[in-house]
Amino acid sequence: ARLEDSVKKTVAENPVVIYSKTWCSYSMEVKSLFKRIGVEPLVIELDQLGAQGPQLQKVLERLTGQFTVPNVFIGGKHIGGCTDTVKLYRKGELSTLLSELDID
Amino acid sequence: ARLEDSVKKTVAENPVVIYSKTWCSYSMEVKSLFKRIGVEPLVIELDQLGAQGPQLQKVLERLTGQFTVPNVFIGGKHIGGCTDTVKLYRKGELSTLLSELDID
Ligand SMILES: N[C@@H](CCC(=O)N[C@@H](CS)C(=O)NCC(=O)O)C(=O)O
Ligand SMILES: N[C@@H](CCC(=O)N[C@@H](CS)C(=O)NCC(=O)O)C(=O)O
Ligand code: FES
Repeated sequence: ARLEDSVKKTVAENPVVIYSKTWCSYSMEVKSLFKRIGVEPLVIELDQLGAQGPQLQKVLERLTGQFTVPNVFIGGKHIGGCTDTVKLYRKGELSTLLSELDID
Repeated sequence: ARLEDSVKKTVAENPVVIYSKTWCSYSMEVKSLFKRIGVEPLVIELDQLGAQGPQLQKVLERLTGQFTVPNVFIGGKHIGGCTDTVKLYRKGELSTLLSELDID
């Protein structure tokens, strides 16, 4: 519950949040996508948190139904993974979501 | 040296070999690419080999200069990772390599 609250707080207080793993190419792709469009996400590297990493990953699954990384939130809303985010980008919907947040 | 010899033997005796990790999307992509073109690779899942997984990964780095997965061999030749393999496929060169092996 503590960890769950901390996730809710994190995604509420940060416009773009990516739960990631440093050595994962899908995580790299989504991080560099946001960089390309000039947005700086808050990145949480689950493989760098010791025992808390796997715990966080389970909490995220409980909160979003998604166990995999990358796990992307925009404006507190769960977006999905790499494929989902790239799809939104290609449809032009990513910039719409971001513009609603006053960060681009 | 024993592990190195076993890798050399494996890639010499099997037309297509993929060193992979089960939960890695890039590994999944390259496995399904070969499946789509009707080729059945020998897949070695490094995350399912206990302590030998990381050892094999280091041996592969010594042999190929590549530490990352997926690590793809065709006809005993080191091809590269997911991006390299997809590139070859798009250039039409993958089927050329495979046809030289009498397996497509
Ligand atoms: N279609 C999803 C695939 C997500 C996925 O399979 N992620 C893998 C890593 S690439 C994963 O989280 N595997 C389990 C793990 O690393 O704990 C996406 O685009 O994000
Ligand atoms: N461009 C390379 C990327 C390879 C890569 O970064 N692989 C990651 C997993 S997606 C890796 O091996 N990370 C270190 C590890 O898993 O031990 C490819 O297309 O294969
Ligand atoms: S771990 Fe390979 S793409 Fe995520």
